[in-house]
Amino acid sequence: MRTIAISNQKGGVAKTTTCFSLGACLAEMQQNVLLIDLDPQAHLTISVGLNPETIRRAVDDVLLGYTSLLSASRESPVQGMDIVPASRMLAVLDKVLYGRPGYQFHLRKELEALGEGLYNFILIDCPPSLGTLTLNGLVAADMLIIPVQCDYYAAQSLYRFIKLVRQIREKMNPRLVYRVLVTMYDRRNKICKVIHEQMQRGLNNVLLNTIIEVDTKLRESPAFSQPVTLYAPNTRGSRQYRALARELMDNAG
Amino acid sequence: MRTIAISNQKGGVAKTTTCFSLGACLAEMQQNVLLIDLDPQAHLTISVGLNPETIRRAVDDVLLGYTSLLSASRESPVQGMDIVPASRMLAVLDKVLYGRPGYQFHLRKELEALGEGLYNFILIDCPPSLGTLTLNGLVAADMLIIPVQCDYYAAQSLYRFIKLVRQIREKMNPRLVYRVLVTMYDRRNKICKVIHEQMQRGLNNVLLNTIIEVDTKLRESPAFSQPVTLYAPNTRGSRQYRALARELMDNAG
Ligand SMILES: Nc1ncnc2c1ncn2[C@@H]1O[C@H](COP(=O)(O)OP(=O)(O)OP(=O)(O)O)[C@@H](O)[C@H]1O
Ligand SMILES: Nc1ncnc2c1ncn2[C@@H]1O[C@H](COP(=O)(O)OP(=O)(O)OP(=O)(O)O)[C@@H](O)[C@H]1O
Ligand SMILES: [Mg+2]
Ligand SMILES: [Mg+2]
Repeated sequence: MRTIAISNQKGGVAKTTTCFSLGACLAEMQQNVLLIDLDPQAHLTISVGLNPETIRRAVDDVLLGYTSLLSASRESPVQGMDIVPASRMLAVLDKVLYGRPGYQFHLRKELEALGEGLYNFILIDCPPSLGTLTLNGLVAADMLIIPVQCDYYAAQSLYRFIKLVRQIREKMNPRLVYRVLVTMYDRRNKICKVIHEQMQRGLNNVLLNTIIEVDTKLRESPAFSQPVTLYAPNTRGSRQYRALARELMDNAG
Repeated sequence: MRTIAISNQKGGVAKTTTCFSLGACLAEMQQNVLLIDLDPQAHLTISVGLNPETIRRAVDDVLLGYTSLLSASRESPVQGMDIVPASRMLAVLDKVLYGRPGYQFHLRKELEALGEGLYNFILIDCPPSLGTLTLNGLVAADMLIIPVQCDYYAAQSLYRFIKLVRQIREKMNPRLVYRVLVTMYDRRNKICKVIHEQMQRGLNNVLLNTIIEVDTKLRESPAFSQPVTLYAPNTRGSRQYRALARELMDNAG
């Protein structure tokens, strides 16, 4: 079983889109996938057609120790892909958990209790911050994918974020491997090319080979509670997320 | 003096871009403007060419009561626009401040101490979360601008965010007026049109008339430490942010 957290403090870089699309592609390749929504905005939960206002068993209950991951998980519209959704209470949890001894290890303990046999991949969507919820994701994962847009602000944040990740790895999760994924790449936009070349020079051994380009089908698909692979199976976005799934399967850590 | 917070829990919706561009347009109209960077990523600070790693007097010191807004403010590359920058320590402050009695009123008290005569507009850039820093911004402001992209996730978060803002207004800042600004509007993208029409029906009395469309010059300008009005004065982004500045001046609250 491989646990992959998808996190970046920078907002709007396609964390949720990557988690949803990659999960669907891995399920297409006969992998059993579990998505975990750690973002209080609950966009991953909304993507599969659930309503965070009315969810009864959610990841919040799991982090508080009231229920297990297995009993909080449920099916999604994609065959072979389950989800542990987020409810509206998750926003409160960020503050409630902070300061309790060992608060950052809650999710990891629950994943260990889940056992290895049920799922091949666990994908964790994180909020655009570095609080208790993201920390739980980074400590529970064995791999971190950092989606990043090729724009000036996102590039500035990336080096800083990687520094923080290294500190977390050193103190709390020595096995964590991180990779950077270029998303929303726009060939028409000359700043993309400049920033991408800078990243290739500065990060060449952690940059994933697959690049995800801009594709409006990716923007449309969540409105139909479908991943892009079901909404528009042959579009560029579907093909590129499938290539990402293959790249991750080939480098099975 | 008018204090405007720019905030949305959803990431990547052009909060920083709006704060920087709007500030520059107001300065062009002979207004004295102060920008305040409440985001630990410090993108507004970076936009004016400052380095958050080496900043000595920053907004963090102001929130802790070590220094005043006036002594932490400094000039920016734009005539008539000053900035109170963020340093790397701001990330820690989010946790340190939480729980101290009255922690959400720190910025408001400092703004009251600043007095009315120095600046016409104060613009506050917030991080993509609803923690202690954003709360300080919402309590200190008399107006809130909520930038939003016309996409499915951002629209879902908007109604939820407005509900939370109303609760904050009721409990802590009854004078707060909020307005929604459509950003990164892409005419080529049919989902934009659909979502925008939905917003016009659901929010018509709080939606600003000005719309900001997609313009790559807005994406390029921060790399040159210039607002779009200096980098590309006649581009669509400059014209539309000037229209926003006029709309706000006309409705001077
Ligand atoms: N490759 C792409 N092409 C076009 N649009 C995309 C692409 N990837 C993501 N998007 C769109 O960009 C917006 C931001 O993506 P998303 O919400 O997944 O980012 P995020 O990092 O999860 O944001 P947050 O920081 O708020 O959690 C969404 O509207 C999404 O549909
Ligand atoms: N109208 C526009 N046209 C094209 N690009 C834009 C526009 N507005 C903003 N951008 C770009 O979109 C990206 C996101 O904008 P920005 O960083 O200002 O959002 P934000 O809401 O401040 O993000 P965060 O949630 O991380 O604070 C940046 O690369 C910015 O240059
Ligand atoms: Mg997200
Ligand atoms: Mg920002």
